[in-house]
Amino acid sequence: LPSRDFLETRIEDYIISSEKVAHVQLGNSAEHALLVLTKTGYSAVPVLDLKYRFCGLINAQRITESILGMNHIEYERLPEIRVEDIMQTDLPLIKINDRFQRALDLLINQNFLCVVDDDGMFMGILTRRVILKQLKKQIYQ
Amino acid sequence: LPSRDFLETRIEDYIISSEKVAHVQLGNSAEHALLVLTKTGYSAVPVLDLKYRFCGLINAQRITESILGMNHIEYERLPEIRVEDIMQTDLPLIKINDRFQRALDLLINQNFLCVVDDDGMFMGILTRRVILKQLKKQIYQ
Ligand SMILES: Nc1ncnc2c1ncn2[C@@H]1O[C@@H]2COP(=O)(O)O[C@H]3[C@@H](O)[C@H](n4cnc5c(N)ncnc54)O[C@@H]3COP(=O)(O)O[C@H]2[C@H]1O
Ligand SMILES: Nc1ncnc2c1ncn2[C@@H]1O[C@@H]2COP(=O)(O)O[C@H]3[C@@H](O)[C@H](n4cnc5c(N)ncnc54)O[C@@H]3COP(=O)(O)O[C@H]2[C@H]1O
Repeated sequence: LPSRDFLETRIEDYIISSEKVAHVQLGNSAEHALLVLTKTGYSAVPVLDLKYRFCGLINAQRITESILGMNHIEYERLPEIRVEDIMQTDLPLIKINDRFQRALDLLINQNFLCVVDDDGMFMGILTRRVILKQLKKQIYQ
Repeated sequence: LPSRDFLETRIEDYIISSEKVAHVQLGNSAEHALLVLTKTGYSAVPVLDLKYRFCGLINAQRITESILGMNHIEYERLPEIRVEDIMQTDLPLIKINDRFQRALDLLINQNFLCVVDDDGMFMGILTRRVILKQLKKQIYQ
């Protein structure tokens, strides 16, 4: 049964590490980001800089919202909008040595959490799927 | 601590009822669906028929995928594509008298579950957020 000990578990073993995480880079266009989201099938992905530091999150909603003109959706502008102009940046981040307790609190309001080190380097993500699997496992033990 | 009794809880009190759920209707265009997704900010919403029966799910990925041409994204085709042509239909559904155990199992792989009655009428949704809040509450009790 998920006990409070379970909440003390380190998140480290449960993160999807950065090389497995689909992402876009600072400087990429909104059109490129839309293609990445469409081809990977993820509803949101991280935006990283050239040094692989975490910068923000991009999703299709922010892309479409940026081109909603008065009378029509201005698709022709997608190549000229950069992800840094429209990404979400006010996000809670977690560290590799954080515990499940903090992750659970934050995953109530987020689909996934980005994990960074002390220099802001992107380490990976912790998803709701992973935490739900662990919670289920705890109940059945 | 979430016990197996907790898993026997009925989902009924936890669903977001249908009148609060953003959705689109059979016959709507992909363009209309994209506007609904963009304005509500949800990454996926249900598709209902005129009798409010559940038909499928639509998201931005399926919309964009449907217009990925050889050389460019064919936005001009959006008004002529209908949601029924592109929605996801192979989905697990839950009933109003189902228990948390079933919901937890399914929410490991889905962001949310659509709740229907025996006639397929859409009753509402059960989200990962709601189940995570309940699991957290159980741990702290
Ligand atoms: N290719 C696939 N294969 C199998 N199942 C899939 C899948 N794509 C999505 N799902 C399922 O759908 C859920 C929602 O995905 P979504 O893309 O909205 O939201 C995702 C996405 O925005 C992000 N994410 C997950 N894995 C990622 C990755 N490898 N790269 C980039 N972003 C990822 O984290 C969110 C939550 O993911 P989570 O796993 O909790 O929950 C996922 C997972 O249960
Ligand atoms: N307007 C808002 N205000 C506050 N928080 C918000 C929000 N929009 C999204 N969120 C947060 O982001 C999570 C992911 O939302 P998403 O739109 O990808 O995925 C959503 C969406 O596809 C669907 N959904 C939730 N509420 C809905 C509603 N009222 N109408 C239609 N679809 C809904 O269920 C999925 C999971 O929702 P869940 O609540 O577990 O998880 C939500 C919630 O924690």
